Amino acid sequence: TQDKQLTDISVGDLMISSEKVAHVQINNPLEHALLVLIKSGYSAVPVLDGSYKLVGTIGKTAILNRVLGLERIEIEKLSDIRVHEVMNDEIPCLSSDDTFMNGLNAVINHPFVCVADEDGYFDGILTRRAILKQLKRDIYT
Amino acid sequence: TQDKQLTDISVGDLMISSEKVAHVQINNPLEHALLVLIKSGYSAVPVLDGSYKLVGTIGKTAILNRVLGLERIEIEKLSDIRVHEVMNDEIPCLSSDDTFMNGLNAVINHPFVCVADEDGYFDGILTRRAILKQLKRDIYT
Ligand SMILES: Nc1ncnc2c1ncn2[C@@H]1O[C@@H]2COP(=O)(O)O[C@H]3[C@@H](O)[C@H](n4cnc5c(N)ncnc54)O[C@@H]3COP(=O)(O)O[C@H]2[C@H]1O
Ligand SMILES: Nc1ncnc2c1ncn2[C@@H]1O[C@@H]2COP(=O)(O)O[C@H]3[C@@H](O)[C@H](n4cnc5c(N)ncnc54)O[C@@H]3COP(=O)(O)O[C@H]2[C@H]1O
Repeated sequence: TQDKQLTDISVGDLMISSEKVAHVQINNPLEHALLVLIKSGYSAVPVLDGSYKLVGTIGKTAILNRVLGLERIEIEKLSDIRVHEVMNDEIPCLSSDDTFMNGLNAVINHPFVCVADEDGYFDGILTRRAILKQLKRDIYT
Repeated sequence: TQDKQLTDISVGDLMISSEKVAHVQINNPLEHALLVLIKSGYSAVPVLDGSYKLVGTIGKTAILNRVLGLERIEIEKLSDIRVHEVMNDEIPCLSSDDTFMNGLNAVINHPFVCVADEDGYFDGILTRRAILKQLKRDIYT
């Protein structure tokens, strides 16, 4: 993607492919999801179902909000609640043959946007960093 | 910044000014910092000292990592540890008269970058969203 014009670059050229993306499963307990988010350092990750279809995203804020009591953070509740009870299931989604401009528009309001195929199987994520790096190359050449 | 060329735009034109930025103080207990991060929804915020000088940033991952024990998350420890024990004090910093390109370069690897004056007083933050929105305007005009 070094010498390509922005108009020749697709979302698939810039995305992080699914095998390199940390994710959780829809039926995991919140405790597991929070540990994945702490160990990886990511703010949020995709949620997949048992057949590897994309169903939403989940982040640290939503998990902590769910166990925030009046007096304290009720951390022991994390093992009783499942990912699907807290995840965000209204998320934007791209396809790998979408244009660079569609990708840029999608990440303006989201740190990353998931990529899935026409049957809903998870392909990867497009991040703001990938878009910004490509834009920098485009301005300097 | 609608019709300006990128070369005419400064970091000061795009930054969120300090009074609109959630922040914590260097001597706050971690419990307070985590509540600010949960309530605001932000992944990380700037850390200021008593005289409103910028000293670092702190995020949810660093706080949770600090209380992550072998068996469980030891949430009760949050009230015994202070922000300065966990914060990241090696952060990039911009000045409000820096160029747009300097701002773009800074946010490639950071979701936001703090802006401070030559004496170190906090002026605000430059976010990836602000840079992306301006780049979109530049491509369409
Ligand atoms: N382990 C690491 N090594 C180097 N840099 C790191 C890093 N973790 C985070 N960063 C930097 O911090 C930015 C924000 O990360 P955050 O976790 O909030 O937000 C991330 C995270 O929620 C998600 N993400 C990125 N890579 C991921 C992956 N491999 N698996 C799952 N989620 C990922 O996409 C968001 C945007 O990512 P983006 O790269 O644009 O932006 C990243 C990247 O610039
Ligand atoms: N309350 C809200 N309303 C609307 N959209 C929201 C939002 N909270 C987060 N977002 C969206 O999510 C992105 C990532 O937020 P995050 O908290 O991980 O990462 C944020 C946060 O750590 C920090 N930040 C942004 N605004 C802040 C503020 N007013 N005070 C303190 N920190 C702020 O800068 C990072 C990048 O911000 P950016 O705007 O580029 O990107 C934001 C924005 O697009």
